[in-house]
Amino acid sequence: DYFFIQALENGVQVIGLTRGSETKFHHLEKLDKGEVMVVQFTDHTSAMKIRGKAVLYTKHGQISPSEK
Amino acid sequence: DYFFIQALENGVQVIGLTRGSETKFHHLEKLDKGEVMVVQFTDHTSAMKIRGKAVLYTKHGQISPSEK
Amino acid sequence: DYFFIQALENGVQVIGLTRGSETKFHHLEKLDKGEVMVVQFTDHTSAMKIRGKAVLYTKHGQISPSEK
Amino acid sequence: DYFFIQALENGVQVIGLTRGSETKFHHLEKLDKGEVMVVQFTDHTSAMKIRGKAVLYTKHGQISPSEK
Amino acid sequence: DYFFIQALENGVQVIGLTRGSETKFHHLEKLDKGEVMVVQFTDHTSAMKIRGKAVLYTKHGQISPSEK
Amino acid sequence: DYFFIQALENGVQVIGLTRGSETKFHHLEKLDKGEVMVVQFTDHTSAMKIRGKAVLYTKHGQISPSEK
Amino acid sequence: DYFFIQALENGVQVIGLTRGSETKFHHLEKLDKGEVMVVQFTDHTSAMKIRGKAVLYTKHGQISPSEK
Amino acid sequence: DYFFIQALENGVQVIGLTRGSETKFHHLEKLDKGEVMVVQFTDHTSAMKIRGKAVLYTKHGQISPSEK
Amino acid sequence: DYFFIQALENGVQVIGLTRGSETKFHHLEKLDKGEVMVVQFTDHTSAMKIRGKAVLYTKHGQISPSEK
Amino acid sequence: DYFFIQALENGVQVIGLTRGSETKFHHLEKLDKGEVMVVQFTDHTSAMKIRGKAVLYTKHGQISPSEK
Amino acid sequence: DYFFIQALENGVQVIGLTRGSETKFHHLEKLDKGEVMVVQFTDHTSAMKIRGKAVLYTKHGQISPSEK
Ligand SMILES: N[C@@H](Cc1c[nH]c2ccccc12)C(=O)O
Ligand SMILES: N[C@@H](Cc1c[nH]c2ccccc12)C(=O)O
Ligand SMILES: N[C@@H](Cc1c[nH]c2ccccc12)C(=O)O
Ligand SMILES: N[C@@H](Cc1c[nH]c2ccccc12)C(=O)O
Ligand SMILES: N[C@@H](Cc1c[nH]c2ccccc12)C(=O)O
Ligand SMILES: N[C@@H](Cc1c[nH]c2ccccc12)C(=O)O
Ligand SMILES: N[C@@H](Cc1c[nH]c2ccccc12)C(=O)O
Ligand SMILES: N[C@@H](Cc1c[nH]c2ccccc12)C(=O)O
Ligand SMILES: N[C@@H](Cc1c[nH]c2ccccc12)C(=O)O
Ligand SMILES: N[C@@H](Cc1c[nH]c2ccccc12)C(=O)O
Ligand SMILES: N[C@@H](Cc1c[nH]c2ccccc12)C(=O)O
Repeated sequence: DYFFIQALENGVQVIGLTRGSETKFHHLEKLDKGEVMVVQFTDHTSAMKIRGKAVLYTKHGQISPSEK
Repeated sequence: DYFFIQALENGVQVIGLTRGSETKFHHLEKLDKGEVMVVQFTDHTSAMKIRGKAVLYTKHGQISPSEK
Repeated sequence: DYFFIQALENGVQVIGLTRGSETKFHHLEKLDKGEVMVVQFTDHTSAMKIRGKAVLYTKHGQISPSEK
Repeated sequence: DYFFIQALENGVQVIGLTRGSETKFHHLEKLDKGEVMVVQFTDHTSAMKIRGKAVLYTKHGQISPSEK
Repeated sequence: DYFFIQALENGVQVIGLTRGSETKFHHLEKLDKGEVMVVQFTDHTSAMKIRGKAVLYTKHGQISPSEK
Repeated sequence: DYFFIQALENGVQVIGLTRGSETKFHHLEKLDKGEVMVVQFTDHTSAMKIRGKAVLYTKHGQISPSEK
Repeated sequence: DYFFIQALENGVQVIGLTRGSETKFHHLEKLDKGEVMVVQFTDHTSAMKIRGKAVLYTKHGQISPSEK
Repeated sequence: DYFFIQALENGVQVIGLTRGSETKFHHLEKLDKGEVMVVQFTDHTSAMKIRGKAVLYTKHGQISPSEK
Repeated sequence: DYFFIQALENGVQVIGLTRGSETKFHHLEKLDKGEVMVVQFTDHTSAMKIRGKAVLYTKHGQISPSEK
Repeated sequence: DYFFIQALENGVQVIGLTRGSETKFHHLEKLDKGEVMVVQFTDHTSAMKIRGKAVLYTKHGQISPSEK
Repeated sequence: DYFFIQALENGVQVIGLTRGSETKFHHLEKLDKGEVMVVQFTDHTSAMKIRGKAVLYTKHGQISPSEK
């Protein structure tokens, strides 16, 4: 399974957190406005964080990070 | 499977509890307002706790921790 | 699979009972008002008990322990 | 899979019957009014009995033991 | 999978028939009025018989043995 | 998977036919009026016959043997 | 999976055809009026023929052989 | 999975084509009017042809070969 | 899984393309008007082409090759 | 799983891209107007491109390449 | 599983990011206006980025990168 992240501004951050006994950032991807990233969970990624103004298209519906 | 946690205030806590014969905190992730965390259950995490004002997007619908 | 427990008062108890030939308490987690716990069944936990005023979000709908 | 038992009175009994060539009680859990128990079938439990006034939340709908 | 038997009178009988080349009764469980039994098919049980006034909650709907 | 047979008269017959290169009767179960039998297909049973006035509760709906 | 054949007249024939490089009849079951047969596909049966006036209850709906 | 072929005239042909690097006829079954054949795909059959006036009951709905 | 091809004219072509590093025609089946062919994907066939006036009955709905 | 490509003009191109560490064209199939191609993903094909005026019948609905 | 990318302008970029402990670009595919690309996740690709004006046809609905 996977979901979609569409950046609504420049500099949106998609961060992968490590699977395993440790939980650290292993990757930070920057998205510019209008770009779409599609991501899976993997052997290396079991949690993620998204910072910045974006829309997430997921099986639980649409989610808008940074909506104040 | 996974679900989404959106922080509605600064300092929301997402805690991972250990899988196995022991049940202890193995990780505490802090979320600031507007950030979204996406989490799975794993070989290391079989229970979680969320503290603070947030919205959870899950297969059982939306849940609002800290709603008084 | 997993389900969600939201505490509606302080001191809600989520108890894990052992899988196997014996059935004993192996863990007791205390939840304060507003906190949400997310739990799976595991190699160690094949039954649970919830005490106190709470809402359970489950695939069979919402359940309210301690509703008198 | 699992289902939920909510006790509507004190002293509700949830009994586990043994899986295998023998069918005997291996455990009896007492529930007080308002408590919720969540149970799975396991390597040790292939049948159960519930005695007392309770509500069962199951995939076949709600069932009320002891409804006279 | 499993289904539920609620006894509507005393002395309802739930009988397990053996899996294998032979078909014999291996267990007879008596239910009193209001009691609920939850049963699975197992390595030992591939057929069952229910005698007496009861309601069965199943994936094919509700069934009422002994309805004259 | 399994289905339910409710006898509407005495002497309803539920017959198991052998799985394998041979097709013979290996068991004949008699049901009296009001009794319910629940049956699976197994390593030994790959076909069945039902004789007499009964109602079958199945995933394809209700079937009434012996309806003239 | 399985389906149901209800005979609407005497002498309905349910024929099993062999699985494998050869396709021959390996069994012919006669049904009398009102009888119901329940059949699976197996290691030995990968095709079947039904002759005579009957109703088939299947996942694709009801089918009536011999309807002129 | 399987589907049903009902012959609407005499001499309907159900042909099995070989699975593998070769594609040849390995069997031709003749159906007379009113007969129903039920067929699976197998280790030996990965394609089929139906000639003559018939109705096919399938998961994609009903299909009528030879409808001019 | 499989789908159905019904020829609406003589000489409809159903072509199997090879699975593997090469993509060549391995079989060409001719259908005459009214004939129905049922096909699977296999170890040998991972793509197909249909030429001529036909109706395809598929899980994505009905498709009409050669519709000008 | 598979999907369908119907060419709406001559010279529609269906291109298979290699699975693995390299991403190159391994096959280019030309379709003439009215022809239908049915394709799977395979050990050799993990991405595809379609050029030209066509209709794609897919589980996400209908898609029209080259629609200006 | 897979999804579809239709380019609405020339020079749309579909980028594959590496599966594993490293996250780098391993491939960049350029799409011209009207072209459709169909992509899977693979042993080599666990995340993707799309830049430029396009429509994505996915199981979560339609997504439009670069929509300002
Ligand atoms: N390293 C942790 C990451 C994680 C997944 N889900 C979590 C929930 C809470 C805290 C941490 C996590 C793990 O693999 O288990
Ligand atoms: N260590 C426990 C954590 C746990 C999971 N589900 C629970 C329910 C109740 C109490 C503890 C738990 C386990 O893996 O089983
Ligand atoms: N130790 C028991 C716990 C249990 C699970 N389901 C139950 C139902 C009734 C009583 C006990 C149980 C077991 O693993 O089987
Ligand atoms: N020991 C029995 C328990 C049981 C399960 N389902 C039953 C139905 C009827 C009677 C007994 C049972 C078994 O494992 O098979
Ligand atoms: N011993 C039989 C029990 C049985 C299951 N389904 C049946 C149907 C009819 C008669 C007997 C049975 C078996 O395991 O196969
Ligand atoms: N011995 C046969 C029984 C059978 C199953 N399905 C059938 C359909 C027709 C005739 C016989 C059968 C078999 O296992 O295959
Ligand atoms: N012996 C054939 C029987 C068969 C199954 N499906 C068919 C379709 C057509 C003709 C024969 C068959 C086989 O196992 O494959
Ligand atoms: N021998 C071919 C039969 C076949 C199946 N599907 C097809 C589609 C087209 C042509 C032939 C076929 C195979 O097993 O693959
Ligand atoms: N030989 C190719 C056939 C193929 C399947 N899907 C395709 C899509 C495009 C081009 C060729 C193909 C393969 O097995 O992979
Ligand atoms: N060779 C690549 C092809 C590919 C699949 N999905 C992609 C998405 C983007 C770019 C390339 C690809 C792979 O197997 O992984
Ligand atoms: N190399 C990373 C790529 C990745 C997948 N999902 C992600 C989410 C966030 C960041 C990176 C990723 C991995 O396979 O796990």
